[in-house]
Amino acid sequence: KPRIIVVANQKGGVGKTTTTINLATAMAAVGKRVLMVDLDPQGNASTGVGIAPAQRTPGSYAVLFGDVPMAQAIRQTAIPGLDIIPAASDLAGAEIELVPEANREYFLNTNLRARPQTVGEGQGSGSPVDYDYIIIDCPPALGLLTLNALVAADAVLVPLQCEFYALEGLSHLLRTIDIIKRNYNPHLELQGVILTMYDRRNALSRQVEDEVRAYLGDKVYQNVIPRNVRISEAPSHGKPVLIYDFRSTGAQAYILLAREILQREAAL
Amino acid sequence: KPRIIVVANQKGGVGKTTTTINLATAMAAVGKRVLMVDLDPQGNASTGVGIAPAQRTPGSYAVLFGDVPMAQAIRQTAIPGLDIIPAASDLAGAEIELVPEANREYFLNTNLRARPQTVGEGQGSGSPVDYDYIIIDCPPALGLLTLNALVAADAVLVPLQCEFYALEGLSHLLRTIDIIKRNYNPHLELQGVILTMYDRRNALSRQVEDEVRAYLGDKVYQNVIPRNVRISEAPSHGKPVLIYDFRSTGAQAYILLAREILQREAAL
Ligand SMILES: Nc1ncnc2c1ncn2[C@@H]1O[C@H](COP(=O)(O)OP(=O)(O)OP(=O)(O)O)[C@@H](O)[C@H]1O
Ligand SMILES: Nc1ncnc2c1ncn2[C@@H]1O[C@H](COP(=O)(O)OP(=O)(O)OP(=O)(O)O)[C@@H](O)[C@H]1O
Ligand SMILES: [Mg+2]
Ligand SMILES: [Mg+2]
Repeated sequence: KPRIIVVANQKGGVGKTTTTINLATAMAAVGKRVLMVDLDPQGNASTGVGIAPAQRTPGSYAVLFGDVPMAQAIRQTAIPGLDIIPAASDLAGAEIELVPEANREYFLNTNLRARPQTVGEGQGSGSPVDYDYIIIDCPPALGLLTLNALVAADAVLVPLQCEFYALEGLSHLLRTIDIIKRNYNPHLELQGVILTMYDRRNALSRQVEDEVRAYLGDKVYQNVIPRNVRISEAPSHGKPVLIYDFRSTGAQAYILLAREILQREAAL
Repeated sequence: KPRIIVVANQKGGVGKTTTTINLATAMAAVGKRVLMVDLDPQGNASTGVGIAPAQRTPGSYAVLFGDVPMAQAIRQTAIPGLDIIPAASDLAGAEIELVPEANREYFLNTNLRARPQTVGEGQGSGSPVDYDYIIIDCPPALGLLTLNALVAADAVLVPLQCEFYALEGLSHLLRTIDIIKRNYNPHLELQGVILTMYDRRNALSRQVEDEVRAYLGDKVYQNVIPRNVRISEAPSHGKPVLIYDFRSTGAQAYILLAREILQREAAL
């Protein structure tokens, strides 16, 4: 306990944040105790669950460098069972600060694995929390923040936009995961690839799907996430699409995906 | 000579590479001598103009560190008047390598401003080239690669996807441009904001447009780029959409945008 799942892809705009938020929400909805970690200086995951910018420090930067007990960086969200360690603008300087440090790849692993004694006074319930899952949202790069997440991870989820540039970057990402597994974190496993922004009417989407399933087989989830405008509307309301519009095709797709992921988790 | 335009936005997947390639192509089509620089380790701009992965070194990494005369890193593309300095996987290590260097923000400025004596033997024409424009594609981050580009730049173009997260990141980007202008590069100007992946049927697109025009006025170009599937098909053919499907709404939008940008350039 807890199991750490990292959502990563160096290609930008492929649905990392959207997948992190909606997967975490769906898992919380079925009774799992979930902690999200926003490791992207953009802070989109923090915005997507309604954390006001002024409420974001201490956050993931402080946890990464062990500045505060983890519990002080945890915020409750409006979603029952889902907490978050938010990202603030201090995180933008983290990569440069990590470069000269010894064991710079292990900072997050060391601090995230330390049991959060209590959820901070002002933040939450005040009693020790045993999370079932920690889900980490990464920035669009393979820099020291994403490397720290991969070193701390049990499993990696890769959202893959059904576009050519995204497909091209996939083999580079899989090689990087391999390198981390061999040199830093032998437990690291590719949990699966999620096809996102899928458009059935568009030949490119089908081509990318065919190619990825041929290349990776059942590492690619059966459930794909369609392009759905309700998904892109939800962040401006500070809510996951699962809450913003439960009946939308986007929300329903994330529910089916979460069920498939939890079935695979149960089989481990 | 030459004028250096940087295409930047830390938000991922907003159309930086697509804008760089199609703007550069449109400018070359009206007779400007253009050099693209791919400063993203993903190498999408290099792919988008058909540079094979094996043909990418020496590339932008070598130019950044002054390892080779710039001319040796320049490749001709299939588009008349358009050359590129491609990105290879060596660029992925550049940011970490720059951190301990003095004047780390000025590496690109120093090497890019040195006149390329000749386009390398094996690469191109062999005679000195006076480029009118150098257009730099940046990675989705505000790290040392993007900072090097902004320090070297005369002007910055900001592609803005018509989505909430992209809008949220805009003020942070504009603040960063201001900081670079004040501390490193007094010539730096925001050339303009380009609305990308615009969908007229979608209220979110119109809301983002209204908000950005209210906030930035005529810094936002009149011509917006619609979401158009032909744009996302072009990269798999190694061609800009202007060449892949000249009559498409995407290609026509980039032609109108290029005309608007060149009109503003002429007025400077
Ligand atoms: N299935 C979908 N349908 C429609 N829009 C989507 C979908 N998934 C994500 N989006 C929208 O597309 C944009 C990119 O998604 P998101 O921000 O989650 O990607 P990301 O990989 O986290 O981006 P970054 O690389 O910047 O971190 C967002 O504006 C989001 O609201
Ligand atoms: N107007 C458009 N209509 C449809 N698809 C588009 C449009 N512009 C870009 N795309 C596609 O959307 C994806 C993202 O665009 P692009 O790669 O140019 O963005 P980027 O900002 O360079 O991404 P990154 O942050 O990863 O560098 C690409 O697959 C591209 O082909
Ligand atoms: Mg994100
Ligand atoms: Mg790009």
